[in-house]
Amino acid sequence: FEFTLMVVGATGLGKSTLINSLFLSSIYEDGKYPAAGTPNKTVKVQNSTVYLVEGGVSLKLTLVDTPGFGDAINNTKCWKPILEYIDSKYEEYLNAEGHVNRSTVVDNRVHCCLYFISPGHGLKPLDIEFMKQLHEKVNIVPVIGKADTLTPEECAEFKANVMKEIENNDIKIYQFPVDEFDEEEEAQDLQAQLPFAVVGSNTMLDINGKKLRGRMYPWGIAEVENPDHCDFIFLRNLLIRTHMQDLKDVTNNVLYENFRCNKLAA
Amino acid sequence: FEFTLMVVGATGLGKSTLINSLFLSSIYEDGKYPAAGTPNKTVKVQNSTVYLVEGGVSLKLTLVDTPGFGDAINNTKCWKPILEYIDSKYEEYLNAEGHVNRSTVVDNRVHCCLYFISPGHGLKPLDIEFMKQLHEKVNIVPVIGKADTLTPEECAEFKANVMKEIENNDIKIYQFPVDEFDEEEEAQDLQAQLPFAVVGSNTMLDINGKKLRGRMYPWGIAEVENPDHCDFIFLRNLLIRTHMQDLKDVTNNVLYENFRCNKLAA
Ligand SMILES: Nc1nc2c(ncn2[C@@H]2O[C@H](COP(=O)(O)OP(=O)(O)O)[C@@H](O)[C@H]2O)c(=O)[nH]1
Ligand SMILES: Nc1nc2c(ncn2[C@@H]2O[C@H](COP(=O)(O)OP(=O)(O)O)[C@@H](O)[C@H]2O)c(=O)[nH]1
Repeated sequence: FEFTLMVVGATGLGKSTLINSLFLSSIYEDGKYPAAGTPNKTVKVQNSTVYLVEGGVSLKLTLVDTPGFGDAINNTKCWKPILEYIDSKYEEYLNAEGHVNRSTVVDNRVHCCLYFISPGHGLKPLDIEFMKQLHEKVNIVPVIGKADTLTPEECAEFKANVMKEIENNDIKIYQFPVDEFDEEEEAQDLQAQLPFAVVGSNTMLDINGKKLRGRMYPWGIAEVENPDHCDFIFLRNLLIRTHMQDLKDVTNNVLYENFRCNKLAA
Repeated sequence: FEFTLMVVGATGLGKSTLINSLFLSSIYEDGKYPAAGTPNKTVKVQNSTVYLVEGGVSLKLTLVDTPGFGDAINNTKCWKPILEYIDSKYEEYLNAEGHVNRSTVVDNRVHCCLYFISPGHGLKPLDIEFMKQLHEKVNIVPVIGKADTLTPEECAEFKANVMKEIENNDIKIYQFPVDEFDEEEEAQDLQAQLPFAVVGSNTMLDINGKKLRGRMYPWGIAEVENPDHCDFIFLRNLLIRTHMQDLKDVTNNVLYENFRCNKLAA
């Protein structure tokens, strides 16, 4: 099984920690993460491939990083290298489709883009601009990074603000399809949780003999896998267990199709 | 007693909440804060004056806000309106000194600039640029906002990174004078605490009959006035009790003096 996941957001939002937490392995080791500590002047797009076993299934996961995004003093068009990368993968696929036996075409298209939002008042101008530029190119799944910065009340209010701003700006983020759920209300619960507020941690803590992933503060432990603390488990299940195929289908049947039509029409 | 405090930092870093906490009153009411929710396209510099009683002394506090700083996609020279404001106050003072009885000159010069840093890996390019542009114009006191985002280990590491980058860039932040301390080691402790990591809260919580200012998370309460949780008390004492006069003296004897000399030499 193959999947390409892109991760976008300013430095320090907890992206590499979250990726390590999601895939339960130190894909990014401390300090080895490309952007650690030194924001780049320009945006680089780089990828790395990992072979994992998830739920008994072997997964070839390609992670696409975008260090430098949003980090400069002037971030005008800093999404451009990202847009070009996505288009280049569509281009590669289009050419491959035309030449080789379809069943052997390697699919390097970006199936999902996790866009990290910093907790604050609402979306920043760059967040809105990025999503407007890319929502018709790739499945955007916005996540609130470092969600242990928010109290439950602030989190609910922030999520509502973000979704309202997404709607006001006609941004089409990835829609988790509702027919996959057994219950109507389960699907509605999901909609109410967007965007997912996540906490990540590279640290396994030993609490009363129980091992858990979390962040140890003097006032308590924020647990990554506790649904009362954040939406990590929610996101993990949707991304890896239930919706990975749908993300690939939408990429192929809708987003790539748009690219192909525009290309052939031009 | 008069004092002018400027507050600078990107939207959502907890600035207005910290100011309310520092002066124990809702100077900025929820939603009335100039920049709430809507990052400005350009940087505005605006001030408001409050009359407070601190430790039995009546204080005329002028707060200078800089909504819009660092919020745009392109933040090139976004510090310029701030620099111009500070210079204009030096200009006003210079003219007033020349015309009226010195003892009746109103001192509207900025005595201290609290610069908010977002917890992450280290300083961002804009942080470094701002401090380089303004460290010879105003007393810069860097603070780490929303410090409850950091575990104690991360906080110590982040502070060390920030101080190293400040040193590497020859940035001269305000030096808390050591002779004001009874003990040599008290002064050293202070140096080790820089920059101050602060948590603010508009909420008074009632915990077991005890009223305290804090942030209530599902995993515990981050207490603003608990020195094991953050440096709020440290900053508050230095700013309001012990070093307010020194901040004014340095502004008058060093920073304003530089302005005056450059002006007369030109
Ligand atoms: N408060 C909080 N801090 C986090 C979280 N995840 C990571 N961090 C910390 O934030 C800093 C930056 O994390 P990192 O994953 O390297 O961010 P990246 O630059 O976006 O990849 C590190 O000190 C992490 O320990 C989180 O969920 N909450
Ligand atoms: N985690 C955390 N959040 C805070 C803190 N202070 C304020 N906030 C929250 O951050 C958001 C923005 O705060 P605000 O003071 O308006 O930020 P400003 O835009 O910099 O003035 C609000 O939801 C606050 O409740 C803090 O110390 N820690």
